[in-house]
Amino acid sequence: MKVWTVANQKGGVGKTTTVISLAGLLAQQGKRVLLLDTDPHASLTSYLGFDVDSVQGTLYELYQNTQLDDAMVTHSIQATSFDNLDLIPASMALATLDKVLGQREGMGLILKRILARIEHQYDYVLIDCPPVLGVMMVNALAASSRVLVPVQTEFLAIKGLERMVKTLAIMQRSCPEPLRYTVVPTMYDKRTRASLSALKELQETYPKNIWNSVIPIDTKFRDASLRHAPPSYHIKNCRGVFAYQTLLAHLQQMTDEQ
Amino acid sequence: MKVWTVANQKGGVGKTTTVISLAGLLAQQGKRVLLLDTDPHASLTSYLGFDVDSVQGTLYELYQNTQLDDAMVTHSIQATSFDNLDLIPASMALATLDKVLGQREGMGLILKRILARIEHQYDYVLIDCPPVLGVMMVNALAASSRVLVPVQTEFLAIKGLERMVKTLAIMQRSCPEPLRYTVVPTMYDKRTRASLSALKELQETYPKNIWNSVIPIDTKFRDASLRHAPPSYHIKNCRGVFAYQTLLAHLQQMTDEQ
Ligand SMILES: Nc1ncnc2c1ncn2[C@@H]1O[C@H](COP(=O)(O)OP(=O)(O)OP(=O)(O)O)[C@@H](O)[C@H]1O
Ligand SMILES: Nc1ncnc2c1ncn2[C@@H]1O[C@H](COP(=O)(O)OP(=O)(O)OP(=O)(O)O)[C@@H](O)[C@H]1O
Ligand SMILES: [Mg+2]
Ligand SMILES: [Mg+2]
Repeated sequence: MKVWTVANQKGGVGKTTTVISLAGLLAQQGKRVLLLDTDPHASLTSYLGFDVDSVQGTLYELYQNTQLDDAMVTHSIQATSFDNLDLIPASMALATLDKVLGQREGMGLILKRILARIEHQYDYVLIDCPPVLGVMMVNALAASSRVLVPVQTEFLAIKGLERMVKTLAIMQRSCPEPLRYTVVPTMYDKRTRASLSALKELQETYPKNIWNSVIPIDTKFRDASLRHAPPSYHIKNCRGVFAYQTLLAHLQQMTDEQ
Repeated sequence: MKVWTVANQKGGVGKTTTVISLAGLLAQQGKRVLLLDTDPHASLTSYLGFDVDSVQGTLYELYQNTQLDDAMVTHSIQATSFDNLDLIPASMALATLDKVLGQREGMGLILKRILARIEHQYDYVLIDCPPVLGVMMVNALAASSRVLVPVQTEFLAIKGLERMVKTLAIMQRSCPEPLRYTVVPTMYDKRTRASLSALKELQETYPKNIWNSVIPIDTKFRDASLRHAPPSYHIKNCRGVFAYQTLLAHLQQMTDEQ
């Protein structure tokens, strides 16, 4: 089972869009995919059509139980209207975990322990993160085999990436396995100079960790969230979806190498 | 002196772009404008060409002094390369204020007290906020005469606005004057159905507090941050700048009425 976390401390860079796009493509390949929404804003949960205020069996409830068992974890997994695609939903209550759990011993490994119980039920787990460094992001990073960092190709976003890479280096110190990360340039607009020069700077600064292509700006992604379906399920000839297919091929080829 | 705060707990919605666009237009009208960057990510500070790691006299330093005097406040005000436009810069250290100040009595009014000292030196103060509800946002809201809330015209952003409006209602309870807010629809894309239906929903939900027009999607805003100048200073015939001019006229006409 591969666990991919999509994270960046900067908001609005395309984290949720990256998770739902890759998950849809993996499910269409026949892979069994579990989505995890760790963002109290619950964008992924509402994107998939769940009512955030009334959804049962959320990730928050799993964190309340000190004694985990298989039945509890299975209870939190909700089926979506798409084959091969399940979700453990988020709720607003997740925002309180930082205060409650922050100092407790071993709180960084709860998610890793949850996922170990379903190791054989899924091929991929994709985790969507909130745009802040807190308990949920730490849990997600500790549980993942690879971190995808979407970065807008613009000048202001590059400073934010420095912060995220520093966070990964700090996490690395307390994780036994290597924490591999891939920078994914998003919202690339070939018409503006800003996109081009930002991309060049990213490629020069992170030569070994950046994907060799880009996700272009594509307004069809907006419509996708209204239809409550992954973009590849209903948008034909969409350059954004083609780009995510290329990204997925790159990641699957990389991961199989190891 | 009018104090306008631009805030939304959702990231990447155009807060910094709104601050710099309106500030540029006001300075070109000959108004004396002070910008305040309260975001530890310091986007506004780096947008204006300051080096975030070495800038002197930041807002953080002002918060360190329990005894404020006029000299200290003036020392923190930096001139920019544009007439009528000054800045009190941000730094990463602002992120530590939540832990340090969080529980202290009266910590919500520090910014209001700072601004009272420069009441006669500026016509407008524009405050850029980080995308989180913390000490800095509370300070900014308590010090402002009007709050501008940029909201992307898309489905996922509407839930985020509900949260922001609830925050304003809570703040209202501890502020003597009325806290007026204006919802500003941004990144409107007339080609996608998602933008249209989101805008309709916003207009139905916030009829008395929404601006009657939109800021369109305009990729020239990306280039503007590379030139380290407000968009209206160098971009000709830009529909984004025209839209901010219309917004400014709407706000100035409103504010004068009161
Ligand atoms: N390649 C793209 N081109 C155009 N729009 C995009 C693209 N990717 C994402 N978007 C749009 O940008 C907005 C933000 O995307 P998204 O919600 O995925 O970001 P996020 O990083 O998850 O945000 P948050 O930090 O709030 O969780 C959405 O309206 C989405 O439709
Ligand atoms: N109307 C618009 N059309 C197209 N792009 C825009 C528009 N407004 C802002 N942008 C771009 O969107 C990105 C995010 O904008 P901005 O930094 O102003 O948002 P923010 O809300 O301040 O983000 P943060 O929450 O990280 O502080 C920037 O690349 C900016 O250039
Ligand atoms: Mg998201
Ligand atoms: Mg900003």
